[in-house]
Amino acid sequence: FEQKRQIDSSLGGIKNKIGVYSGKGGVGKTTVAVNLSAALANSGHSVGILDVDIDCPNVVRAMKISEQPMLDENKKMIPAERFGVKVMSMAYFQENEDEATIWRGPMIHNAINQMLQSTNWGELDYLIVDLPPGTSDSPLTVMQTLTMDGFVVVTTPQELAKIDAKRSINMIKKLQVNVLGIVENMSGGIFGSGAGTEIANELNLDFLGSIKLRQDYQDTSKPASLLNNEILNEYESII
Amino acid sequence: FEQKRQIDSSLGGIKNKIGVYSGKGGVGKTTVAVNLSAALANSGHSVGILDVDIDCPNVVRAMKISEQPMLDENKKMIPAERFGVKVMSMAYFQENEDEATIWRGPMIHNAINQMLQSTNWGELDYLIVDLPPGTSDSPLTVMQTLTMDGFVVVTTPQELAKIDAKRSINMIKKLQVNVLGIVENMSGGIFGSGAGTEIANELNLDFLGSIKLRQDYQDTSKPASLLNNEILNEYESII
Ligand SMILES: Nc1ncnc2c1ncn2[C@@H]1O[C@H](COP(=O)(O)OP(=O)(O)O)[C@@H](O)[C@H]1O
Ligand SMILES: Nc1ncnc2c1ncn2[C@@H]1O[C@H](COP(=O)(O)OP(=O)(O)O)[C@@H](O)[C@H]1O
Repeated sequence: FEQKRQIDSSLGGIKNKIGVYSGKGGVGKTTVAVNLSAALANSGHSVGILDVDIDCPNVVRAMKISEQPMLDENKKMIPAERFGVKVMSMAYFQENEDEATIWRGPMIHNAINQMLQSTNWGELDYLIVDLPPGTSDSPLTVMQTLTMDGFVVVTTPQELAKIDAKRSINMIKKLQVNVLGIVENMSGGIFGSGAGTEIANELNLDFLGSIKLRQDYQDTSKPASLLNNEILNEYESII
Repeated sequence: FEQKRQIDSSLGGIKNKIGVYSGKGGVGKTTVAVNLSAALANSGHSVGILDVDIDCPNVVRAMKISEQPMLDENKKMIPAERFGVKVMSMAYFQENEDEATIWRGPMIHNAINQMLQSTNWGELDYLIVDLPPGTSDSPLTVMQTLTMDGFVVVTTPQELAKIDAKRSINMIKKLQVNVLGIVENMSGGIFGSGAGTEIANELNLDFLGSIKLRQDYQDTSKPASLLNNEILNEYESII
């Protein structure tokens, strides 16, 4: 219980906690989380992003952060800031960048709790949380450890991705979590389009919008929404 | 030990066991496993495919199999056959298609062992195993339960996918497994190309070949290599 109290106190100054989740990796979940955060910061909100994708903690790289977090007078970590967004990640807990850490169930729980207790976010309008994909231990542990206000589910247009998204939404519904809606990424191009609205209709959820498949994402110097106004508009209409 | 003996006897008639693995989901690992199997069967080999991707067991769908496996006189499961390939999957152990099963560490181990012990493959030249992606419990359990002859690692051309592939290869090298080489999928299009050869050079591994990003994959009636000869050639050159 002491742990829960400490976590609640370090998250106390945050108005909205929104999780970004997908039933399958590689659909652009991290890309969507990073660009949503950048777009929110760009329109004047105070925003943080928390990367708990244990297997592939890519937020730090996508946000071009290379320094380790500083400590405040209570020995709490102060998240680094980039593009107006505060950033905290499980990547800081991995020994070196080229080595994957092998996470087993109980270790995940402890590592996430430790990170939550020891981060000083201050006051935030939004905390965007990049969740691990899939339906194994990791996303479940995170959902049960962090009380989120809602989840955005990302899918791509392909047939297989649609089926995986449906399966995973049925799973998280069982955990009584609030699904805010569906975002279709990599839309209108070689992968087609339409799976996002189909899932939204079938599962009686909101369709939040689609994000086009574009070459712009090859430029990894900044989040794409800060490189191209058309992309920024796509993310603003989701918000 | 009794379990290990039973598994070895049911896998005894298989000459080559090849795992298809990726550090990240959504790179086309299942697509590569299915098309490699179809291409091997197409050139006259006896082939089976085993889907142990617990979170998203999509092989059965990609191979258009709807019937449950039959049982032989020793109550062992006889894999269904399609396009000349025998197919066995964790999907048969899930209650219903729209529900994701929540797998926890020890359950994974038992389910995989049970499936291995109770499948009658007969004589096979190749068994292609579609592994769970990432670096958590599932892929490790599978690698340690099944003794494979070698692994093919799939990546996509993007910068982030390259870093994830490198991390996961460093992990599986620690398990002393034999990495046969790298396949770059979704190559030469909106995602660019070149990550596959870079990783192969950096980690001193073979580059097995690249598979182009194509619209053909939207037609899910058959594995794409059986729909288009150019695609078949790409897979044959990997073999
Ligand atoms: N709309 C898009 N158009 C083109 N490339 C994209 C798009 N969204 C994501 N990507 C690229 O796809 C790759 C995978 O995205 P990522 O966010 O890491 O996926 P996930 O977090 O779901 O594994 C990244 O290299 C990213 O740049
Ligand atoms: N070379 C390719 N070109 C176009 N689409 C592809 C290609 N390879 C895979 N896909 C599509 O991408 C999606 C994800 O592939 P999948 O094999 O399920 O990935 P993974 O098993 O790595 O999660 C599928 O819908 C598949 O049809």
